[in-house]
Amino acid sequence: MVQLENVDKVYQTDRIETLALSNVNITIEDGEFVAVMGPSGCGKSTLLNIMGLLDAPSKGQIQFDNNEINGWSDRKLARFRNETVGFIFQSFHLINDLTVFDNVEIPLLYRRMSASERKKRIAEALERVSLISRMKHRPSQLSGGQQQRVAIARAIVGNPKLLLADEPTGNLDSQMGEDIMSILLDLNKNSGASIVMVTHDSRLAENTERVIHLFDGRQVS
Amino acid sequence: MVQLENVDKVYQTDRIETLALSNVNITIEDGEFVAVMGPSGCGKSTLLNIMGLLDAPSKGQIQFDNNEINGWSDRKLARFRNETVGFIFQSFHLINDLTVFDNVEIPLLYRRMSASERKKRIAEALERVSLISRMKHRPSQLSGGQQQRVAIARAIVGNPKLLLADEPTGNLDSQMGEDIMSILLDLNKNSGASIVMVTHDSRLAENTERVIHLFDGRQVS
Ligand SMILES: Nc1ncnc2c1ncn2[C@@H]1O[C@H](COP(=O)(O)OP(=O)(O)OP(=O)(O)O)[C@@H](O)[C@H]1O
Ligand SMILES: Nc1ncnc2c1ncn2[C@@H]1O[C@H](COP(=O)(O)OP(=O)(O)OP(=O)(O)O)[C@@H](O)[C@H]1O
Ligand SMILES: [Mg+2]
Ligand SMILES: [Mg+2]
Repeated sequence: MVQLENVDKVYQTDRIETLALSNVNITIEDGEFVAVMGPSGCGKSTLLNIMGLLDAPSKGQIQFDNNEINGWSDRKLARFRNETVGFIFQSFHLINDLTVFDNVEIPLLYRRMSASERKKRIAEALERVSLISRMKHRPSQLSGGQQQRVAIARAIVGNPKLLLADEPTGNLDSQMGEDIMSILLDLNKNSGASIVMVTHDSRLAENTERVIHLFDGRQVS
Repeated sequence: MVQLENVDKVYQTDRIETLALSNVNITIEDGEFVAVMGPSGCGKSTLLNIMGLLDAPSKGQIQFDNNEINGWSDRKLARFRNETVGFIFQSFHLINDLTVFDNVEIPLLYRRMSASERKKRIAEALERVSLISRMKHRPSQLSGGQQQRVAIARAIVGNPKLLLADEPTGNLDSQMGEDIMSILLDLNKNSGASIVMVTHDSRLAENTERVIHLFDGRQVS
């Protein structure tokens, strides 16, 4: 599904150079469910952004769904990403001027689909995260955990082949966290989605097939 | 320290009326360390916003530090709040145009304090959350957990009498979460701060003196 080869990522800020990822070699197989763990600041979100083609590595190669994607235009990357990837961001990135419904609809606008089919899919996604009653709210009118659930609904509504989940239960109580975990497991087992989930919760990580540990930008164990 | 009597909070959105808090009666004693738990959307952040004088109840009375604060002007409330309350927000609310240093400095600008004394206090606070190396970064150049730690540093730098912590470890690994818990316990035991901490983590709640459980805006058990 996704293969990272000898990947480095460097961030430059005024005078500080941060090596956020160093010599990363990771392959995510089709249909795998993998957890990523490690201390705050060790490179997990950076890894997911590179896997999701939202950011380019400073060094190294990415292969995606058997495509060598180095040298693809931004436009081609964006289209490929919209069709293939669902992303649950650590800080949600909801659009505050749009309602919950409109936020969740966004991934579907890139596809050939009738308005009524979109409406049906959005309702299903919101139903699954128990937020159908908040369809007309704006994100600023929701609790933190409700915003996180909208982000989850938006990421799954398009039935993505690759789901990247960056701490998807950080703002949720344990019951809701388990409900979200069931959704992810269902997507993986029944829809065949490949899933990479960053989490600080070792109990959630126990539900995955393997755990990638990062420390200071490097893979350990 | 803070007393809520018969407090209701209603939010109005187009046609939906949400009773976020209903008939809440809570007293936080001086020097108490209390946890607040409950499902996503049950009113925890709303409770903290009212305790921190950032929002007014729809019904009921608030007594703060033995002051009856109903009828205080916005200006008087703001000044009182700046001197007394430290707030760790669930979504951090850092200012992206300012550096980490300047973000943490904000609570101290309201006090009579030399620039060198401010600088010393800010360095201590950033040291405690292990972020001194990131002093000149902007929030958008930080990881999610690093942003959370800046929010924590800003909340503690002024040595507040009341610290309101809304899920302060949601984006942190378990080791860092324990470090933050030690900071809170130290503030409580050695500086006498009253602390109200919303958390989904029952292991953190075990370190507090009592747990307030909310469900659908009401206190339970
Ligand atoms: N500005 C607003 N307008 C309308 N409804 C709101 C607003 N802010 C909060 N609410 C609603 O009030 C209820 C309580 O929200 P609150 O943020 O206090 O929940 P919470 O317990 O902190 O949840 P979480 O654990 O998900 O952070 C939620 O159902 C939410 O949708
Ligand atoms: N735009 C940026 N400019 C400079 N440095 C950055 C930038 N984005 C991230 N970093 C740095 O790169 C490192 C890795 O960041 P990343 O967000 O991947 O960490 P993380 O493992 O997701 O942490 P957390 O668990 O706290 O979310 C951090 O030290 C961070 O400060
Ligand atoms: Mg992160
Ligand atoms: Mg909340």
